[in-house]
Amino acid sequence: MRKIAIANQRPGVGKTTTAINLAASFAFLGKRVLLVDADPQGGLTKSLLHDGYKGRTLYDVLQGISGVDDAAVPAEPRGFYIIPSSSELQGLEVELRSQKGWERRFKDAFKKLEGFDILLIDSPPTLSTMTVNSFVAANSVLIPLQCDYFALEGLPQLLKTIKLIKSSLNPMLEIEGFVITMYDRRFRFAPNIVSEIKKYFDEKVFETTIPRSVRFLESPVLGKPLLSFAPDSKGARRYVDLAREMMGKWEAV
Amino acid sequence: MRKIAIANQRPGVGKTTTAINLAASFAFLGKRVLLVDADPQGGLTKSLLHDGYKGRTLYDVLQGISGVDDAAVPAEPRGFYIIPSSSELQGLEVELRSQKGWERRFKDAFKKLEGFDILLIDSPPTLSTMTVNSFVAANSVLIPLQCDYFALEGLPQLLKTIKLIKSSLNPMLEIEGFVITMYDRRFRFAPNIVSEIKKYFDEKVFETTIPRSVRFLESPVLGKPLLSFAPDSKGARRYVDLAREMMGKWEAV
Ligand SMILES: Nc1ncnc2c1ncn2[C@@H]1O[C@H](COP(=O)(O)OP(=O)(O)OP(=O)(O)O)[C@@H](O)[C@H]1O
Ligand SMILES: Nc1ncnc2c1ncn2[C@@H]1O[C@H](COP(=O)(O)OP(=O)(O)OP(=O)(O)O)[C@@H](O)[C@H]1O
Ligand SMILES: [Mg+2]
Ligand SMILES: [Mg+2]
Repeated sequence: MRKIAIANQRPGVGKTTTAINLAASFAFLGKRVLLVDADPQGGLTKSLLHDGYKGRTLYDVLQGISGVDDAAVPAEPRGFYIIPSSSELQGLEVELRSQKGWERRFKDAFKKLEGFDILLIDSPPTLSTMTVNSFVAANSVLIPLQCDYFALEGLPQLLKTIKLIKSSLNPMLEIEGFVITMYDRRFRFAPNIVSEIKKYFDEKVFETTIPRSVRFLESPVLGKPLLSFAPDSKGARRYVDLAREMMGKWEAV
Repeated sequence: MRKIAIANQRPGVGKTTTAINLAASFAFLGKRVLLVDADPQGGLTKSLLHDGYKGRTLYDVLQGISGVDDAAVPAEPRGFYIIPSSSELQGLEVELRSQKGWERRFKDAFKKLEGFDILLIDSPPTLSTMTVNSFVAANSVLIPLQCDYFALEGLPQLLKTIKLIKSSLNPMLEIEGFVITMYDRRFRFAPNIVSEIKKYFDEKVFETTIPRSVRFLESPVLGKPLLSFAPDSKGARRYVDLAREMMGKWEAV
């Protein structure tokens, strides 16, 4: 099973958007996908389940109150499954840090995961408890980079954290790659920023870039990934391309 | 002197962009403006001063090492002045909280401020030390709201914090108003979001909305506000309109 944490402590770079639309894309390509919202702010949960969701959440799973199967909700008919976030995760973040082995809580809770090909974990814009937990539970990290002047901001700390987890708690942990998001063709410095990113990370940068598109703004309003309501849009197709590019790399190994 | 804190604990809603371009607009309209970067992440400082700035910062001012006049740097010839941020502010945030009267540090440091008509304070996406400090130092709060599905997210806590400061530490504190940012005409739910915002805050919502424009992405690359390199652009003109609308409200009182 591929277990991919989507992370970047810089806010608003497209983690949640990537998590949602990659989940939909992998499902479209025939994979069984479980999408976990590990952000206490719950942007992903609010984007797909809207308010008033009353079922089990990641909090219940991490506390051992609920199994993964009870908490997993279908995001849409014949699509992918989600484990929603909850604001209770905020308190848990603080509480966990004082417990021995707190970094493994996620991994242990998801150990017996069956019936899925891909686990995608959306993390908060921090390098604290939830994100560290997702790095311990995952076997790779996908890093979205927003195509603007501050694209590379914060990366040294992020990569250092990944290296730390790899050497101490999770030797399996790899970098899945970097995906450039919100590429705006009318931004005249976009090509410069892309080459700067490639200068540092070369083969780890996916060829597929995600274009800036107003359809992503519609997505949380409609409560659906782009593939559901705008399958021919550039945004939808690029995420399918990204999913294919990721699968291509897996086959090549 | 108008002292305006620009705040919203939601990240990426346009606080820094508004701080920079309002400063330039007020200066263009003849006001003497001091722009303070109170965000330890220093996005404003990096956008206008680029890397390698070696002078005095807000940290030095708050520690009493430097006066405001020594730390204030001209953002551009005959424009406005900036007090840059510094990563040392991160440590100060933690340190301050354990000191008696920590919320007044900012206010005290800027008490004898002369020679300016407008003080603009850019705050971090948090409701912690630096932001509380800016609320105590300021006499009003300008709240940018990003025109997307989550526009109203976090507002209850923000307004509660403002109310708390007003009733305890700063009876002068008012809400300057709400400014809608990143309005994208091609986003078909934009009008719905605007009316939702107006439903809650009506006369406090500025008529002027800031359009989504790729020129704002160029701004930190060029190290200048839009008025400097794209004075005829919609983005530049809307910020001047906003400045005029704010000044109009001041005259009306
Ligand atoms: N390709 C795109 N084109 C246009 N808007 C986009 C695109 N990708 C994401 N967005 C928008 O940018 C904002 C931030 O995206 P998103 O929430 O996915 O980032 P994030 O990294 O998860 O943020 P956070 O760090 O707060 O969790 C959202 O309003 C989203 O709709
Ligand atoms: N009107 C606009 N059109 C297009 N892009 C914009 C606009 N306003 C801001 N941006 C871009 O959106 C991003 C976030 O803006 P900004 O940094 O001003 O927000 P912020 O609230 O200060 O963020 P933070 O909470 O991280 O401090 C930046 O990349 C900026 O260039
Ligand atoms: Mg997110
Ligand atoms: Mg900012």
